[in-house]
Amino acid sequence: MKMVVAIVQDKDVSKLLERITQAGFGATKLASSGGFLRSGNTTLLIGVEEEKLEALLELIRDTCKQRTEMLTQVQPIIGPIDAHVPVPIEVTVGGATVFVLDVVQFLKV
Amino acid sequence: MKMVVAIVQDKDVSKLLERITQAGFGATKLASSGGFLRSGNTTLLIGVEEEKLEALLELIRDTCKQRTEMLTQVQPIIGPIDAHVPVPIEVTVGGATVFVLDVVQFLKV
Amino acid sequence: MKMVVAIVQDKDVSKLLERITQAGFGATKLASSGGFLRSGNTTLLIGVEEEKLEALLELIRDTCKQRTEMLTQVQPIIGPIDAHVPVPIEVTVGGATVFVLDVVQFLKV
Ligand SMILES: Nc1ncnc2c1ncn2[C@@H]1O[C@@H]2COP(=O)(O)O[C@H]3[C@@H](O)[C@H](n4cnc5c(N)ncnc54)O[C@@H]3COP(=O)(O)O[C@H]2[C@H]1O
Ligand SMILES: Nc1ncnc2c1ncn2[C@@H]1O[C@@H]2COP(=O)(O)O[C@H]3[C@@H](O)[C@H](n4cnc5c(N)ncnc54)O[C@@H]3COP(=O)(O)O[C@H]2[C@H]1O
Ligand SMILES: Nc1ncnc2c1ncn2[C@@H]1O[C@@H]2COP(=O)(O)O[C@H]3[C@@H](O)[C@H](n4cnc5c(N)ncnc54)O[C@@H]3COP(=O)(O)O[C@H]2[C@H]1O
Repeated sequence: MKMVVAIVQDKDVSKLLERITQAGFGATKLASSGGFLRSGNTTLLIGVEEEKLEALLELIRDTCKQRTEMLTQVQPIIGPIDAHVPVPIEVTVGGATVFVLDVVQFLKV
Repeated sequence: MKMVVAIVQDKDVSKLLERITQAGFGATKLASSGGFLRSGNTTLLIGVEEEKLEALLELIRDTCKQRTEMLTQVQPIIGPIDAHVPVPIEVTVGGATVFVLDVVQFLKV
Repeated sequence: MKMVVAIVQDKDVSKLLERITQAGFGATKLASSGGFLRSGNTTLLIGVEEEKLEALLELIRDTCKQRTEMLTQVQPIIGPIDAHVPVPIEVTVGGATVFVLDVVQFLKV
């Protein structure tokens, strides 16, 4: 058995947990925060049979991969009147940091 | 040394920590939640000497084992007057999911 | 790669994270509490390349080592009037409990 420790963005957690449990995996969620940006993120602990590890990592890759999203930001227009206009900007979101550890013994009591 | 990662029900934590510390074990508690039911539970990290691992697992088995408890639920009686009666129902509680990991180095600073 | 699990006092976390990120290490912070005293502390997860492990452990030793600090406690003076006087007392603070685990696979998605 392996223990997967996956640090993911809060934005991706709900979709990821839905897909993980639909695929029959067990998971435990811990609230966490980044050491550098100090903003909130989520740490998942997932115990998985060795032969299903690759399928789980594929699922995490699919759901959490870094991507660019278009957000609209309202910006002021320079001019005589006080007007604003929505401007599309590109932001990078997602990404996951994943560590796989060895489990020497597993029990359910 | 081994690191025991035990996911237990909130209901069993206080008794378990009391017994763990009375037996001289060290432990750290992390608030967590289940990936499937999304309800709160507790994750304990317990660093333990190899020769005491079995005693610790026995203690967790003893304190957290799944059991049925009788709860009384108040149910309405069908009839002319608005009456209720306490009815005994059986519920399963407890249980623990336990992973044992290898510790390659341990230090106290 | 190794996963360092460091349980440190809340008082030392901010300084430790500053030094860890300045040195280029990645880290994730989890709120936790002690099994014995039940008071709050912090658990850090730090994934680190094998050849940098010693430098990281040295940094944790330096920042979190147990030390005595002088606090002043206000104590009542026995006598006719209701007077208090600040008295210096020595308290032990700091300290860290550190576990190093093996990482069999690491990925960033
Ligand atoms: N080796 C490791 N061990 C344990 N946890 C790890 C880790 N590497 C990453 N993480 C976790 O994953 C989050 C996202 O990391 P990512 O590398 O995508 O994105 C990182 C990275 O691009 C950058 N960064 C992190 N540490 C840095 C440092 N020391 N110097 C420069 N940039 C850093 O800032 C982003 C946010 O970092 P933040 O710490 O807030 O949040 C991190 C942290 O919670
Ligand atoms: N392989 C694993 N890796 C990491 N953490 C694990 C794990 N297996 C169990 N856990 C943790 O232990 C809690 C209790 O699991 P248990 O198997 O007794 O009881 C479970 C199980 O009977 C059922 N269940 C869990 N995942 C399922 C799934 N994908 N499909 C169907 N039933 C599931 O729902 C109960 C509550 O699950 P929940 O996720 O809320 O809460 C789980 C989760 O926090
Ligand atoms: N083997 C282990 N596995 C997992 N986590 C561990 C651990 N050893 C220590 N820790 C974590 O580190 C904190 C500080 O431990 P320390 O040994 O410096 O300082 C400890 C120790 O001097 C003492 N202590 C802990 N457990 C004891 C026990 N069963 N009997 C007597 N004294 C205990 O009380 C202080 C505070 O303990 P507390 O539990 O509140 O908080 C602990 C706990 O969160």
